[in-house]
Amino acid sequence: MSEFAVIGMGRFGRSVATTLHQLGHRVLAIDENEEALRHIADDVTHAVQLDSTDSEALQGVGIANMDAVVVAIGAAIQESILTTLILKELGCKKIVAKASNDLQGKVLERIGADAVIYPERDMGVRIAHTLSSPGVLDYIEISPTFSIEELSVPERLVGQTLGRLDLKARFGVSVLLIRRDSQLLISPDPEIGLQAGDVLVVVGENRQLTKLETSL
Amino acid sequence: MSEFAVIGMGRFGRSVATTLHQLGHRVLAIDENEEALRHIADDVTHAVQLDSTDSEALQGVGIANMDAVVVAIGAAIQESILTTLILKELGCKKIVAKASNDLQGKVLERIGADAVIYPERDMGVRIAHTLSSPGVLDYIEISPTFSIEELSVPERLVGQTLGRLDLKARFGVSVLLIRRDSQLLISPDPEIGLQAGDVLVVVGENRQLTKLETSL
Ligand SMILES: Nc1ncnc2c1ncn2[C@@H]1O[C@H](COP(=O)(O)OP(=O)(O)OP(=O)(O)O)[C@@H](O)[C@H]1O
Ligand SMILES: Nc1ncnc2c1ncn2[C@@H]1O[C@H](COP(=O)(O)OP(=O)(O)OP(=O)(O)O)[C@@H](O)[C@H]1O
Repeated sequence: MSEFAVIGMGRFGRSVATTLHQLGHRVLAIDENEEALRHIADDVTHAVQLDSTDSEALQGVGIANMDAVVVAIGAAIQESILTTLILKELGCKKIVAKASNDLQGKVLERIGADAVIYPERDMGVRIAHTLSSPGVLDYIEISPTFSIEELSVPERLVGQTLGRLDLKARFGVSVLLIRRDSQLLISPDPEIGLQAGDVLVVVGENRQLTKLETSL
Repeated sequence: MSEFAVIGMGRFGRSVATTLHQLGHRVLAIDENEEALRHIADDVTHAVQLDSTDSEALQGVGIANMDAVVVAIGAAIQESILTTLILKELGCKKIVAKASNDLQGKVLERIGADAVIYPERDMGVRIAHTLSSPGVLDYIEISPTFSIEELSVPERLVGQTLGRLDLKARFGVSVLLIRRDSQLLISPDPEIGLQAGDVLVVVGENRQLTKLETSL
C-alpha cells in the first residue's frame, strides 16, 4: 500500500484521487477551495484545504513523504508550474503534472515533473479516431508508431474466417483477440468464422491501421 | 471523407476538431467566444461564432447534414444539455456529448445523445492505475470486466522465458505482444527470453490484472 497526494480537485484530480483510494492506497486530497473538497472528503483518506504555492503549508502535511504527488491544477497555469517547482525542491519522489497545452507541458518537464499528461488532448485524439472510422470502437497508442484498435466486425464480413481475411498479408495488421459477448478469444485460430457482434482487437502501425479502417 | 461539427473549443473540443481535420475530414468548429475560435481557425475547414442553444443559428450552418456532431461544452452544463436536445430535434445523424459528471451523463443519454464521454474521469482512472503499480505504463478497459495493460518488465525477470513465467496458469493473464525498442513481437514464442526494457502488453480480467500488478 502506498501513499499519494493529489493537488487540485477538478474532474481529473477527483478521478485520480478516488480511484487510488478504491485501489487500497492512502490518499491526501488538497485544494484551496473548500467547496471542491467537500464533494470528495468521504472518498479519500484525508482532505486538506491549502494553497499549494505555499511551501510551508505543503511541508506541514508531509508532502515529501508521499510515493507520488499529482498536480491536477488546470486553468491556473502559473500555480501549477509554481507548485511543481516547490514539490521538486522539497524532494518529492515522483511528480505527475497535468498540462493544458504544449508550452506549459515543456515548462513542467524542464522544472522536473517526472511525467506530464494532457488528459483532454489525448481523449480528443481517441474520439476523433473513433468518429473518423465508424467501425473503430477505441484507439490506443502503444508507441509513437504502433497502436491497438478495437474494430467492430462489419455485416459483410460475418461468416468469413480470419484466415481468408488475411489481415497480416493485406495490411500488416495482427489480430490479437476477438471479443465475443463477454468472452475473449485470445490469439484466435485462423479457421474461426466471424460472427455478428464480434469485436476485433488488432495491432499495427498507425499508417496500416488507417488503411484497414478505410477498407472495412 | 466525412463532415463533422464540433461545438465548444475547449482543450477537448480543439483536440477532436484538429485531429479530425488532420485525418482528412471537413470540420466545422463552433464556439460562442471569438477568442476561442481564433486559435484554431487555421486547423479546421470552417470556424463559426454562434450560440449553440440558438436552433435557427444551427440550422443556418446546415448542422443536420453533418455525419456527426460533438458537443464539447464543459462548465455550462445547461447549455450542453439544451444544445444536445436541439441537435436531436433537428435530426442529426450522430451526437457525441461530453459530460462532467454522472448526472449530466444520464440526462444527455435520455435526451438522445448517441454516445456520452467523460474525458477527465477516464484519464483519471488510467493515471491512477499507472501510479498504483509502478510497472504499469498504460491501462485500457476493453469491456466492463477485461482490460489491456502495458507492463514494463522488472529487473528480476530479465532473462526468464515467458514459458517459465507462465502468466496464464498463475494469473489467468495472456501476453498479447512484447514491445522491444521500436519492434513488436506479436503472439510471442514461450521460449523467448525477456530483456531489460521490454514492455509486455497483456490482457485479462481486471481482478487478475490487479493480482499480477501486485506480484510484479
Ligand atoms: N494554488 C492552488 N492550490 C490548491 N488548489 C488549487 C490551486 N489553484 C487551483 N487549485 C484547484 O485546482 C482545481 C482544478 O483546477 P481547474 O478547475 O482550473 O482545472 P480544470 O483543468 O478545469 O479541471 P478538470 O478539467 O480536471 O475539471 C480547482 O478545484 C482549484 O480550486
Ligand atoms: N452555448 C454555447 N455555444 C457555443 N459555445 C459554447 C456555449 N457554451 C459554452 N461554449 C464554449 O464551450 C467551450 C468549452 O467550454 P468549457 O471551457 O467550459 O469546457 P471545459 O470542459 O473546461 O473544456 P476542456 O476541459 O475541454 O478545456 C468554451 O470555449 C465555451 O466558449
